[in-house]
Order: sequence, then C-alpha cells, then structure tokens
Amino acid sequence: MGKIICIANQKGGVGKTTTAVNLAASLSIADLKILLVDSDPQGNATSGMGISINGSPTIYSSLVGDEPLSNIIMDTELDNLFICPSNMDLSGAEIELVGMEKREFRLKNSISFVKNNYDFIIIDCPPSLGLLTLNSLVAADSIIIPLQSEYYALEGLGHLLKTVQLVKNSLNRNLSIEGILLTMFDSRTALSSDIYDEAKKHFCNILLKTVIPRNVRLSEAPSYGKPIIFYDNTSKGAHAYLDLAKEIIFNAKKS
Amino acid sequence: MGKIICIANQKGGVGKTTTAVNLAASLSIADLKILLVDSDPQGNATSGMGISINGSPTIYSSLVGDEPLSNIIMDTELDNLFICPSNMDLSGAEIELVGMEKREFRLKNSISFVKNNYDFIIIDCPPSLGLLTLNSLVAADSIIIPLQSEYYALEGLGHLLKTVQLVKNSLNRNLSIEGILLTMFDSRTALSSDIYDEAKKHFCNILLKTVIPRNVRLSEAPSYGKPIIFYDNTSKGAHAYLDLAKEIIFNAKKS
Ligand SMILES: Nc1ncnc2c1ncn2[C@@H]1O[C@H](COP(=O)(O)OP(=O)(O)OP(=O)(O)O)[C@@H](O)[C@H]1O
Ligand SMILES: Nc1ncnc2c1ncn2[C@@H]1O[C@H](COP(=O)(O)OP(=O)(O)OP(=O)(O)O)[C@@H](O)[C@H]1O
Ligand SMILES: [Mg+2]
Ligand SMILES: [Mg+2]
Repeated sequence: MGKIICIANQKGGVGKTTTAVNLAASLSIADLKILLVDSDPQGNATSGMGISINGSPTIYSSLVGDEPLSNIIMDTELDNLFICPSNMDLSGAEIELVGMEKREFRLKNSISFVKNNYDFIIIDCPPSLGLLTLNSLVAADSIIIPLQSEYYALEGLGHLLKTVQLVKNSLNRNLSIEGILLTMFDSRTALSSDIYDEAKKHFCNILLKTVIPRNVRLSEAPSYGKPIIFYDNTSKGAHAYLDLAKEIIFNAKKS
Repeated sequence: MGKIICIANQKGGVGKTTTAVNLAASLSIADLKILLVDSDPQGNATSGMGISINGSPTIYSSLVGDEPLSNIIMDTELDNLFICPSNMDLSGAEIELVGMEKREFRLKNSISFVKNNYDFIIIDCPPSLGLLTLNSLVAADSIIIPLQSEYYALEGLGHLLKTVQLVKNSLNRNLSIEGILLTMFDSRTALSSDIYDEAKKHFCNILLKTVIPRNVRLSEAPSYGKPIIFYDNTSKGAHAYLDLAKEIIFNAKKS
C-alpha cells in the first residue's frame, strides 16, 4: 500500500506540476485512493486542482511545525483524490529547515502516519535541489523525472541523476527511478525528435514508454482549476496522462 | 555607466535565461560593452553562450569565497560581450551563504569593482527566491520579469512583485522595475491573448512594449551555444530581442 512517487527536476517549467496533477487525477479515476502532496511554495498543484486555502494549514505546518498531515489533507472535487496543499508560507521553509535535526526526514516522517490510507502518494517538487526536494526524495519510493523536449532540459539531467544516486546511497536506500517522462513533445519540430533520440541513446533503460505531447489544452486546464480529464477528456493531453497512469499501475504490480 | 539589470522570476521555465543571453548579445552588437552574470547553478546562460568552464573559477568563488570577479570574467565569441560563468558548484551556495555576514550583499560587492567597465550588466537568476536571487535583486538597478503567456506564470507574479517591493524598502532603495516582458507569446492560442489581456489590465504601467513570440529557433540556438542573432538573425525571435534591446537602451537614456 501507499507507493510514494515524487515528480522532480531542478530545471524549471518542464511539466512537473502538470504531471503531478494529471497523473494523480488519472490514477484516482482507476478507483485508486490518491494523495497529491504539493511541496512547492508556488502552490501550482494546489491551484491546478482548484483548491483555495483560506487560512487553513498547509504542508508548511507539518514540515517546519509538528502538525499531523491528517489535519492538513483536504478533499478535492474528485472522490478518490485528496491533496496536501501548499502556499508561499513554504518559501521560508528551506532556510528554517537548515538548522533542524533530521531535516531531510521531516516529510518522510509526516507521510508515514498516513501512507497506508492511500494506494499512491504523488509529490510535486519545486524547481531546485534544495531541502524541499531533498525531503521528497527521501520520502519517495521512486522518482519520475519530467524531461521537456528542449536542449536546456537535457543538460541538467546528468546532475539530477547523480543527486538521486547520492540520496539512494545515503538517505533513502529504497529510492528507485520510476522513469524519465518526455514532456511537451512536438512532433512537428526537429528539436523534439533530436532530444528524444538523445534521451533514448543515453537513458534508454529508464525512459518511460508514455510520451506527453505538447497540447495547449493542458496549459488551459489550470486556469479552470481542473485536471485535464475533467477539462477536456478528448484531448491528446488527457489520453497521454491516462496512458501514463496505466504504465505506472503496471510497473507497481510488477515490482 | 554600468546599469545592472537582473532577469528574475521564481516560476520555472518562463524564459529568464533565453532573455538574459539574447538581450545581452543584442545590446553588445549596439557597440555597448556588456557583462552577462550567470547566477543560476544550472549554468544555462554559460552553456547558452557556448562557454566551457574546464576548471576555471566560477561565480561561486566570488560569492562564497573572496575571488575578485575580474579573475572569473571570461571572453565570449562576441567582441563586446563578457561572461561571469556558473556551474553546479553554486548549488551549495545558498546553504553556505545562510550563516555569512551581509549575505545578501555578496554579489553587489563583487560587481562594484567591475561595474564601471561595462555599459550594462545582465544577471540571469535561478527559478527561486532564495539567497542567490536575493543577491541579484540587491545588486541590481532594475529587474526584468519574464512572464510566460501561461496561467501558472501569471499566478506567481503578485508574490514576486511583493518581494521586489520588500527588497526596495529594506536592502536596495535603488531597485526599480524595468518591466514585465511577455514571453513565448503564441498568437494562435486564446490562452496567450487572455494572459496578455490580464497582464495589461493589472500591470499596464510596467508591461514592456516588446513581446517575445514563441519561436522554435530560440530553443534550437542553445544547442549550438549561440545567441539567436548569431544562430538565425532572420527569425522572429532575433527581431524581438533586438527590439527589446532598443527599448532597454531608450529607457536607460530617459532616466
Ligand atoms: N504537454 C504540455 N503541453 C503544453 N503545455 C504544457 C504541457 N505541460 C506543461 N505545460 C505548460 O507549461 C508550463 C510549465 O509546466 P509546469 O508548470 O507543469 O512545469 P513545472 O516543471 O511544474 O514548472 P516549475 O519548475 O515552475 O515548477 C505551464 O504553463 C503548463 O501549463
Ligand atoms: N520565445 C520562446 N520561444 C520558444 N521557446 C522558448 C522561448 N523562450 C524560451 N524558450 C525555451 O523554453 C525553455 C525555457 O526557457 P528558459 O530556459 O530560458 O527559461 P528559464 O526561466 O531560464 O528556466 P529556469 O527557470 O529553469 O531557469 C527553454 O528550453 C528555451 O529554449
Ligand atoms: Mg511546478
Ligand atoms: Mg534559466
């Protein structure tokens, strides 16, 4: 029970939040109970699900304070999908965590009390490799690395994989790579095919089968606070994230 | 002499590096002497200019150590463009800076020794509001805020403007807003026009006139280590960044 997958990449704008929100939503309609944890101070996963905090506690209270996660978790419009929301309060957390004991294990400890209530727990990370992302890597069973089909995104991949290996060797022996997910793939451009070929050449054994196409419906959905399957379930984006959910479920059954 | 402009936005992937590299290059061909400072551990501005570090010192040595910036600054292929490179060494800097005296002024102090050698100094920032971006805001005379024509990007703008105001009130009275730069504008989608209308409605007096269109040539150029004016000077992207350079020069003369 309770497989924890973090969606991480220090490169900005590669589709971490879009993947976290839409994978969580697609898994939840397969009759699985899902918790989406937003550990990014921007709170995009929270607003992408149409959630307004209105003063209730966020993940900040559990990471830096001692609030149990169960007091922070909120319902969403989807029956099987729950969210641990975030907001800008979290932006001070990295500096506050620096001096704390077992600072890398705060999220892992918080999640451990609720882990068995869910089939999957999906964690959205900020665009950095600071203490917030580190907490997610330590808490996770596996990582999905969204790789935007662009040059700068490919550049940072080597460093991220080294960091994952370091975390695996020291803080979380259980951490595995769920896979690299190609995002914003535009079959009309040579650049996308070039990046795909490079990724296949260097990372073939960890490249997920599902490829997410560039699809404007995916970037429209957040302004309505809805995952793609509820905004436009006929879109290429919706089909791609349903495929991804099937692939993740298949992988979880295998291991 | 030496107007310092930082390119900042905590939202990832909005076009900070693309703007820093191509604005710096476009200014340099107007016979102005330009320094491009890469303060992002990803080092995308450094590789976007085709620079390989090969062991020489990076900005890390000046921010955390005491190396003078003049020992770190390198030539680029462009006569009037110089770069202060970065690499992953910088990713530990934020935690190392936490305990230092005057930690927010480290970059301002380093730049002060070289400032008068350049007409403009352009600083590329990482996707966060941590100590690296804070150092750039304190060192800068003004900030350009790239705003991707997408919903999530618009969401974080209010918080960034509040942070800029806080820095202006406390650490850098000199800081002004050069402007909000709309990036990756795709005239074929309703989303881009919606975002443009929203930005005009709420931020009309600080919206820059130049709008950067979505243009695949801009995302191809970094894989050749060249700014757009040297990769494809006939492209829409090249024209847009030349327009931006003209607008920035015009603004500098006005004030
Ligand atoms: N497949 C896609 N097709 C089109 N647009 C997309 C796609 N995936 C994401 N987007 C859009 O691209 C932008 C960046 O995506 P997103 O915010 O999910 O990335 P991120 O990695 O979470 O960013 P950050 O680094 O700031 O956390 C968003 O505006 C999103 O709506
Ligand atoms: N106008 C544009 N048209 C098409 N692609 C663009 C444009 N501007 C930037 N890009 C591409 O979009 C991606 C994100 O841009 P860029 O890396 O400059 O953003 P950033 O804000 O610096 O990201 P980060 O937050 O990771 O530092 C890059 O792959 C870049 O090549
Ligand atoms: Mg995100
Ligand atoms: Mg960048």
